[in-house]
Amino acid sequence: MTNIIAVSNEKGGVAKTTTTLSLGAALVEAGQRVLLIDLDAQANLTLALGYEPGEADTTSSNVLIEAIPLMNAHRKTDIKNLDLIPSNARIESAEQFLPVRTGYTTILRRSIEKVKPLPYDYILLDCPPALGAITLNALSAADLLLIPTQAEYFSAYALRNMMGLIRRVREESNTNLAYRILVTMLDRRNRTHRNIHDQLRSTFGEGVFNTVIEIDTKLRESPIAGLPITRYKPGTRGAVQYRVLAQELMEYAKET
Amino acid sequence: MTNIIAVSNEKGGVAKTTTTLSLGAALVEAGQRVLLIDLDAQANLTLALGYEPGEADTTSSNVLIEAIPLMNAHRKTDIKNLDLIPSNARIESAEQFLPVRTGYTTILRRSIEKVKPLPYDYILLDCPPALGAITLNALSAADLLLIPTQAEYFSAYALRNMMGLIRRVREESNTNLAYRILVTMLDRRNRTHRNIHDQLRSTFGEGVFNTVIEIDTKLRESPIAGLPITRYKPGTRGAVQYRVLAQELMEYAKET
Ligand SMILES: Nc1ncnc2c1ncn2[C@@H]1O[C@H](COP(=O)(O)OP(=O)(O)OP(=O)(O)O)[C@@H](O)[C@H]1O
Ligand SMILES: Nc1ncnc2c1ncn2[C@@H]1O[C@H](COP(=O)(O)OP(=O)(O)OP(=O)(O)O)[C@@H](O)[C@H]1O
Ligand SMILES: [Mg+2]
Ligand SMILES: [Mg+2]
Repeated sequence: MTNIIAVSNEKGGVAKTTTTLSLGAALVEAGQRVLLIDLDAQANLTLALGYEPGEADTTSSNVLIEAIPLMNAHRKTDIKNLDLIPSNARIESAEQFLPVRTGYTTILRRSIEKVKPLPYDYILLDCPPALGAITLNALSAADLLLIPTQAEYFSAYALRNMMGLIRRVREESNTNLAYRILVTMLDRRNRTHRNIHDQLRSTFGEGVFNTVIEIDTKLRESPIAGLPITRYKPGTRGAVQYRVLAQELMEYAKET
Repeated sequence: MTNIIAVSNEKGGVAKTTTTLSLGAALVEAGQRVLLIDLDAQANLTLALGYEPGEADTTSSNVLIEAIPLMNAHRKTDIKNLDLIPSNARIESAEQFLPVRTGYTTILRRSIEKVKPLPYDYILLDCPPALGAITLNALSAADLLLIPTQAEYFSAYALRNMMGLIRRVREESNTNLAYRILVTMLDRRNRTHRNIHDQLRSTFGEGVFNTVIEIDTKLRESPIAGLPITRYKPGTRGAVQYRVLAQELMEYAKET
């Protein structure tokens, strides 16, 4: 049974890519087989693994727009059991071309379902900062929506639109879509961060992961080295916290 | 002569909205008449001025999609000489509907040109974190593209795509489009920030504003109060730095 997790938030800069990469690497360390799919035109996930996005010939946009088989676009990374489907700027055109097709929101899900057997325990989907056709494909394919959220006003406000979208996706294409909020980039010394963090927990209760990811500048450095944090600085706070998140997620996956 | 400034960066969370609002408010303090146009489906600029995005009846999406006259969508804010054209989630559909029309990239420019005389010294355009149809409209309408950039790897990398887009817009619809990079959210104590800041200045030289905006938590608080930083905490570092930026921009506008 493969767990498919969409990492999405319309708000920009909340650590979607950092979470997809770090969590994926931590799951691999815990013995899981993981596929990361970069669905963002910025291709930051592809870049953070040391690839030059412009050079990738088969990418996630080929899977979405030209329906090439999913596994034709995957590549092995330097990390055993961590595979990647890269992205490049061409996927931006999916926002324009996909919505005219009937059933366009389930293109990704159907391409994943065609792979039998699926050689992964987890598939993580890094989404762009928008709630368009690409993100809809991710939410329709996902078992769980992981919503990285900064403890700041604009980011907390973005949850309102996201809850509306979850309801719509559950009605139209994915009845069992669950969600969990992950508080990211937290500075415990900051009063605004503390206040909004408290508000998120009281508003969403169980809907917020217990694990919190705090500010750690090593997470800014690791993409420069083309390595996930678990390889770049294995003992740093960010690496430890993403490992704790991986444990919490595996517990969650067992229970559901 | 009205100066039209697009505030854009594909990278999310680099202070596009914070810059549009703070710079706009600082220009008004310096005696300028300013119109802010919210072009983002998140409507954070609308929210930060104390409006509820869902309640706005005529918005920027009416201007772009239904070609209603620009001034039908504007409203006065509590701050004299600072007007707003609000946004809401409906503008997201512009990414799908606009590109099928010929000349779709100049819809915004043409709607601004129809207003005679234009009662503003500056128009600031807050863009979504994407390089799609909405951002193309903003770049085609602008005299200057202001690119808020964090001194971090993904944000610096995003400049590569942006430079390509500037070349394309200059060839297709706006020969004189100029750009300036604004370094935002800088933490001078952080080594990665210092290194990447130095690299940006040596790579782009004159293309980077002298003014730098440093990290200031009061900038996180002011949207909660529905006020720009110049009204919320007039003496704080963020307010001072955005006033210095306003001066530098007015100097630039005089010379060009
Ligand atoms: N816990 C952390 N501590 C410090 N910096 C962080 C942390 N998490 C992420 N960052 C940095 O913050 C910036 C934003 O993170 P990231 O790019 O992963 O967010 P995103 O949500 O994927 O952005 P986008 O909306 O552009 O896709 C990056 O420069 C990243 O290196
Ligand atoms: N100089 C600063 N110091 C501290 N916090 C800041 C600063 N500038 C912006 N912020 C905060 O950082 C977050 C990101 O800023 P903002 O939302 O303006 O970026 P954006 O580029 O408009 O994001 P998006 O890509 O989602 O539109 C916000 O929570 C904002 O309050
Ligand atoms: Mg990202
Ligand atoms: Mg914004």
